[in-house]
Amino acid sequence: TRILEANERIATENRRLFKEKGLFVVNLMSGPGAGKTSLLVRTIELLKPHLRVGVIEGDITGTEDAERIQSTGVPVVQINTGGACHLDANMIQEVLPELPLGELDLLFIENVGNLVCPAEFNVGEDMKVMLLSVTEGEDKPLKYPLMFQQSKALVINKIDLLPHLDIDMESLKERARALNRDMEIFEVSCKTSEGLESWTTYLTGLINSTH
Amino acid sequence: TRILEANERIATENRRLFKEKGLFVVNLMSGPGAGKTSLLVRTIELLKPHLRVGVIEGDITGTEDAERIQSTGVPVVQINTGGACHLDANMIQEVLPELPLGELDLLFIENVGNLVCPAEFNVGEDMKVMLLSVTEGEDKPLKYPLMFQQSKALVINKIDLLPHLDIDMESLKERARALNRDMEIFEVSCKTSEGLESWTTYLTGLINSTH
Ligand SMILES: Nc1nc2c(ncn2[C@@H]2O[C@H](COP(=O)(O)OP(=O)(O)OP(=O)(O)O)[C@@H](O)[C@H]2O)c(=O)[nH]1
Ligand SMILES: Nc1nc2c(ncn2[C@@H]2O[C@H](COP(=O)(O)OP(=O)(O)OP(=O)(O)O)[C@@H](O)[C@H]2O)c(=O)[nH]1
Ligand SMILES: [Mg+2]
Ligand SMILES: [Mg+2]
Repeated sequence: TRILEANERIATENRRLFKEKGLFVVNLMSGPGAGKTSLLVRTIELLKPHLRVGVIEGDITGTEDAERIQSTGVPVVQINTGGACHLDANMIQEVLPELPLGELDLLFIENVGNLVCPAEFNVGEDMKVMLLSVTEGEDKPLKYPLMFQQSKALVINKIDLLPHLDIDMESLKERARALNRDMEIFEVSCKTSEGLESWTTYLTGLINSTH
Repeated sequence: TRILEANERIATENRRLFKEKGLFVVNLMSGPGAGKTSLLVRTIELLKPHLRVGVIEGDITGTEDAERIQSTGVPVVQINTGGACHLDANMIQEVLPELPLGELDLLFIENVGNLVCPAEFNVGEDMKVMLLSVTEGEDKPLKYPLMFQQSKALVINKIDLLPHLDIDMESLKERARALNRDMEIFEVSCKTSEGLESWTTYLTGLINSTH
């Protein structure tokens, strides 16, 4: 459609700028409350000694998430979409002047909490990463396939709750792999820190191989 | 916008038909995996002896949810939106001929799992009800206000997990009430059945008062 074509043009402009600045950009997506901000706070704690990180927060309204990121000390900008259920390349382009792009190695874009539309809009990122909470159930790849197909990595969060749930983790992972054979899958808990080490090692490896 | 105006016209047509048939219609919304289908299965078990229930299932793709409802024995129709992140009045109107509307008392419409756009589209329902899982966090009313404002009732689900979470239930409820003073709030677990009795009593009361 015309909307997606216009979006692609701006995404390409964003990408050119990111490449000029030597910046690696991750578009982080999930349904509401799966743990995107929690993962970012924990990831920043582990990466901060080695990499210069920045964040763009995307929400319908409010600054709660940006405030949580601010307390980690890294540069952060909050976008309020005013109703749109996803971020697009134009919204990202508009706030780029507010970030010290040349002084960053890694930029996270936390998308609006929605398991559907964010996967349709490129914003200029190097890769899409999605988060799924174990509390959402093993049928999500079957019912919301696009985001699983578009993501380079799937982070399964809140594994500390597994003892209290009936989820079938094997079928969740099989269904995700059926949609996207090469997807990396991490099992983590932002509460207990389990699995965060291999996630941040994966990220550092990607950044080092592109620089 | 023109889309919402066209939608309102069809919603009004749907509503006229529902009134003619003496049908009470609930539009059930939540983010993905909050427990809409689980709530419907448990609610049907409790209501089936007293009321004739039917269900319209809305999903991007797949028939998983309709199959779960089918096993309860009530009439159910599955809508696949093919990408749209919400149901609209036209999608509902198209499947109405497939349901024995004159033989039902209560029709549930399970919307697509999305905490944003479904709240913008009336489909002809008597009321919107939203579900929120305790695992999503107490900040959701601040960040996704529209659905809280539009819903007549809020069902907080998965309270069996509360002992393992750090959520502030009081501030969740205060924030929801700040957006919608008259909203009924239920705390339930579809796993342990806690709180389901008062939810189904509330529904029965509403249906009896409109007939
Ligand atoms: N038990 C448990 N809870 C978690 C974990 N990670 C996050 N949470 C909780 O999940 C809720 C939502 O976390 P957020 O980080 O705000 O989720 P989000 O995806 O950023 O949410 P939105 O931006 O509003 O869509 C909060 O109550 C967190 O405390 C985890 O690993 N284990
Ligand atoms: N612990 C616990 N798990 C629940 C409860 N209700 C539902 N679940 C689990 O939550 C997951 C999602 O439940 P569903 O009923 O499929 O949720 P849904 O909102 O219909 O999901 P979509 O239609 O895909 O958006 C499943 O793994 C359920 O077993 C509950 O009260 N407690
Ligand atoms: Mg967040
Ligand atoms: Mg469902």
